[in-house]
Order: sequence, then structure tokens, then C-alpha cells
Amino acid sequence: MQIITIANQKGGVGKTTTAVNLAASLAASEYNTLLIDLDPQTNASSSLNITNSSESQKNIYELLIQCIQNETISFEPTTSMIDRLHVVPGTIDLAAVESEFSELDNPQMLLSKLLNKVKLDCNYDFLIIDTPPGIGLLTINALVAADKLIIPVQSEYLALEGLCLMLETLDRIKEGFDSHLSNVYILITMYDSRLKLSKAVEKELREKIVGNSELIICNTVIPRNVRLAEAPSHGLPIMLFDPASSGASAYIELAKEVLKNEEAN
Amino acid sequence: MQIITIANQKGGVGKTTTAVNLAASLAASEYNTLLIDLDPQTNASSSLNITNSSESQKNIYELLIQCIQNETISFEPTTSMIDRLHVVPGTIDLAAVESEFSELDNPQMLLSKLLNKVKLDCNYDFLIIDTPPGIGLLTINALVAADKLIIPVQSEYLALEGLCLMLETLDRIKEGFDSHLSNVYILITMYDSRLKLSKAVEKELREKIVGNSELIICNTVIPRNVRLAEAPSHGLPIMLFDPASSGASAYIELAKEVLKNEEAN
Ligand SMILES: Nc1ncnc2c1ncn2[C@@H]1O[C@H](COP(=O)(O)OP(=O)(O)OP(=O)(O)O)[C@@H](O)[C@H]1O
Ligand SMILES: Nc1ncnc2c1ncn2[C@@H]1O[C@H](COP(=O)(O)OP(=O)(O)OP(=O)(O)O)[C@@H](O)[C@H]1O
Ligand SMILES: [Mg+2]
Ligand SMILES: [Mg+2]
Repeated sequence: MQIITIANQKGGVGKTTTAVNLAASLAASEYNTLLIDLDPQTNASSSLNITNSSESQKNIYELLIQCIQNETISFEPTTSMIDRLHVVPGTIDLAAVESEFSELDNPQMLLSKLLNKVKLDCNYDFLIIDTPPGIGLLTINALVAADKLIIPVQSEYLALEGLCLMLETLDRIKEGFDSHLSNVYILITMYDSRLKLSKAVEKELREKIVGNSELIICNTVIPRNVRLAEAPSHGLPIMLFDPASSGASAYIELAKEVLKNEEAN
Repeated sequence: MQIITIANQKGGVGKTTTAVNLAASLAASEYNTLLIDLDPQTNASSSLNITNSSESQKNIYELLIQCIQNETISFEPTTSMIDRLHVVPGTIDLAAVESEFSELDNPQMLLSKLLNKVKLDCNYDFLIIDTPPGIGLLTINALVAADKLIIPVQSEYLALEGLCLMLETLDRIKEGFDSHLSNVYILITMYDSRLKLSKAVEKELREKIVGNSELIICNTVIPRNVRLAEAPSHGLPIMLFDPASSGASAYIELAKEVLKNEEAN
């Protein structure tokens, strides 16, 4: 099983859109996929029309609490409209994690501990984790747990600026924790080939990355496509909302690229 | 002096773009304006080509530390390319505030305490505060200190969803602290009149707000305009980068609307 975290402290760069649509595309390619929504905004859950947990199907906060209190973990993910796609929903309660969990031993490892306890290896091929903006405890937990990291970078200047900050944090995490993060992928999002800005940011991004062997810029570039912004209001991933759209084919391309890298490793 | 906080926990909705360009437009209208960058990403500072503080010109984190340690506060803001626009820059060190300050008495009131100590009333007409995404201690400090709040809402579905979360938090803040927040303005941003999505979100927003007398939707709507996204790479506010652009005239409109409301109060 591969754990892929989607993170960038810059807001609004396409983290949730990537998490939801990559997970859906992998599931549609016959791989068992679990999506974890680690954002208190719960955008990933609502993008798949999944509201909060029921009595039996716990959300990610409830599972973390069970892990901390050494209770048996009642892991029962929520199914989605795609057979092989399961979801552990987020909740607004995650917003309290920063203040509630910071006194615990190794608060940064909580998610890794939970995932080790639940033993998902035999059920899932991929685990995709959506994270909130910023570099809080939730995002750090997702970085520590990750095998691979995808950093969506919107083709705009301010998102480019934030990348250095993200990479510095990553170095600290790799040194501080027994992180088994192998590859870091940069995914260009909201690319509009008609705009000089998109081309200029892409050029600057490629120049910045040259010489940094740990970073890989995805071959797949996600175009700006309004259908991607419309899909969440219908509670559907893009491949079900508008399979013919440029957004849908881009995320299918991305899934193929992730699978190819998986085989190569 | 009016303290206007720009906040929304949803990422990438135009908080920084609004803080920088509203502050610049108010300064250009001959009002003395101070912009405080309370975001560890420091996007507002870099959008005005202001890098970190010097020995004498402290950044906002250094000023907060002086306030906590009861030292004399050496307040000397940085000037900008616009005469009446001064800036207190942000810093990556702000990212540590959540863990460093949460043990203090009333950590949510730190910014208010600092602003009371520095007595800005005689020097400035407006104080604009840019905040990071999320609802962390930094954003809460800015909400507690605010006289007015502007919530930028991108004309997209996920941003609309986040609004309820923001308003719930606001109610908690008003009850919990001696908040003197009078008006809450919702600013529609990145509006593209060619898209059904923009029109649908605006309609839903107006329906949601009806009956809530404390919320006002700004008459000014900020259009999607690529020049606004290009301006930060030149370190200029939009009114200097491209005064003829639709983005520039929208933020001048917004400044006029803020001034009109000020007189009405
Ligand atoms: N390629 C795209 N083309 C057009 N719109 C997009 C695209 N990707 C994302 N969007 C829209 O842009 C907005 C921001 O995307 P999204 O919410 O996925 O970003 P995020 O990084 O998860 O934001 P946050 O920082 O708040 O978690 C959303 O309204 C989304 O629907
Ligand atoms: N009206 C607009 N038209 C086009 N682009 C815009 C507009 N407003 C903002 N942008 C661009 O959209 C991106 C997000 O805007 P901005 O960074 O101001 O949002 P933010 O809410 O401050 O983000 P964060 O949550 O990361 O602080 C930036 O690249 C910005 O340049
Ligand atoms: Mg998101
Ligand atoms: Mg910002």
C-alpha cells in the first residue's frame, strides 16, 4: 500500500480537488483506494457528498481519539459512488487538534500510529490524504505518515513563493522523524495556456527545481477547467460529473503517472 | 482609526489581494493607512516588495514578543511606494505562535493589547490586517482586534461552503471576548460574469444572507482579472502596476464603499 499525502501550506492551490479526483481515478482503474479527509473544512468529504460519520462509521478525528485512548479502533470507512473508493470523512472537530493533542508524546506521529494499528495493507492499494492549508499539526502528521508527497502548485506567483517554505518544512520533518518519504512530486494546477503568467510561473518553477534530485515535476499538468469547480456542488468527482472535460482527462493522466512510478519503484 | 480585518479560513479566496489593494487604495485617497501582515507566508509583505524587518523596523512577531515581555515597544513601520501606506511586515516566525503563545493569559487578546500600547489613533485613519487561512490563534487575534471584518468569498462552491464555518466562529468570538466588531462585510471575489458558476454562487450567497441583519454583501464585486495575479511578482499594488485594469478600478470602488460606510457610522 502506498500512502500519498497532498499538501501545500498555500491556500486554494487545488489540494482537495487533487485528492478527490486522483483517488477517484485510481479507484476507477481497479485499485482499492482510501481517501482520508484531514481538513476541518471537510471539503474532500463534501465533494463526494459524504457528510459526517454515523455511529458505526467513525470520522478521522474519532479514530485518532480511539488510538490515543488505546481503545480498540472501530475502523469502518464510508463507501462512495465508486466501488473501490472508500472515505474516512473529516470533521470540524479537527480544528481542535492543535490545542488538544500538542501535549501528547510525539503528537506528530499520531496518524502513523493509527494507520499501523488499523493495518490497511491488505485492503487497500492506495491511501490518499487531503490536508488543510498552513503547516499545523494535522499537515505534519500527514507528512510524517506519507510514502509519497504531491505538492499542488497553482500557476500563479504567490503559490510559487510558498513552495520554498514548504520544502524547508519538509527537510525539517525528514530530519526530525523517521520519515519514509521517498518521492516529492510537484503538480502544476489551474494552468491556463493562454496566460503569460502560467507560462512564466512554469518556467520559473522548472528553473528552481533543476539540480534538486529529490523533486520531480509531474508530466501531467492540470488545466484551469471550470467543470472542476462545478463538480463539488454536485457531490461528484470530475470523472462522473463530466468525463469528457479536460479536468477529467488530466486527473486520469495523473493516476496513470502515479501507477507508472509505483511500478518503477 | 478603524481596524479592518480581512479573514476567511478557506484558502486562496483573495485575502491578501484584498488587504494589499484596499490598503493601497485608501492611502491613495489621502488616508493614512497601516497594513499588518499576520500571515507566516508573508504574501502581503512581498506583494509590496517588503522583505523582512531591519534592526530598527520590527516585524509584527517581534512587536508581539516585546508586548508579552512588557518591554517598551519600538514601533517603526516600514514605508512603501505609496506615501500614506505603511506596513508592519510578517515573518515565518509567526508559524510558531500557535505553540509558543497558547499558554499565556488570554492569548487571543495579544494583538489588541499591542495595538492599545502603541496608540496608533493619532497617526492612522485605517489599520488593515491580512490573516492566514484556517482559524488559528493568529486569525482569532485579528478578529478580536477588529472594528470591521471583510470576508472575501471566491465565486466558487467550496468557498461558499466555508462561509458557514467562518460565521459560526465569529459568533463564538463575539460571545467570548469583549469584541467591538460592528459590521461584517462579504466581498465577492474572482467573479467571472461569463461563468454560470459565478452567477449561481452569487445567487446562493445572497439567499443565504437574507434575514441576517449583521451581514452586508459589498456592492463592489471584484472581477477575476489576471493583472491582479501578476502584480505581486512586480512588488506593486494593482493601482500602480496597471491602473487601467478592471482589478484596479474594483479596489478603488471598494475603498470608496469603505469610506462611505465609515461616514455613515
Ligand atoms: N484545475 C482547476 N480549474 C478550475 N478550478 C479549480 C481547479 N482546481 C481547483 N479549482 C477550484 O479552485 C478552488 C480551490 O481549489 P481547492 O479547494 O481544491 O484548493 P485547496 O488547496 O484544497 O484549498 P484549501 O487551501 O482551502 O484547502 C476551488 O473552488 C476549486 O473548485
Ligand atoms: N480577482 C482576482 N483575479 C485573479 N486572480 C486573483 C484575484 N484575486 C486574487 N487572485 C490570485 O489568486 C491567488 C489567491 O489569492 P490570494 O493569495 O490573495 O488569496 P488568499 O486568501 O490570501 O490565500 P491564502 O489563503 O493562501 O492566504 C493568488 O495567486 C492571487 O494573485
Ligand atoms: Mg482543501
Ligand atoms: Mg493570503
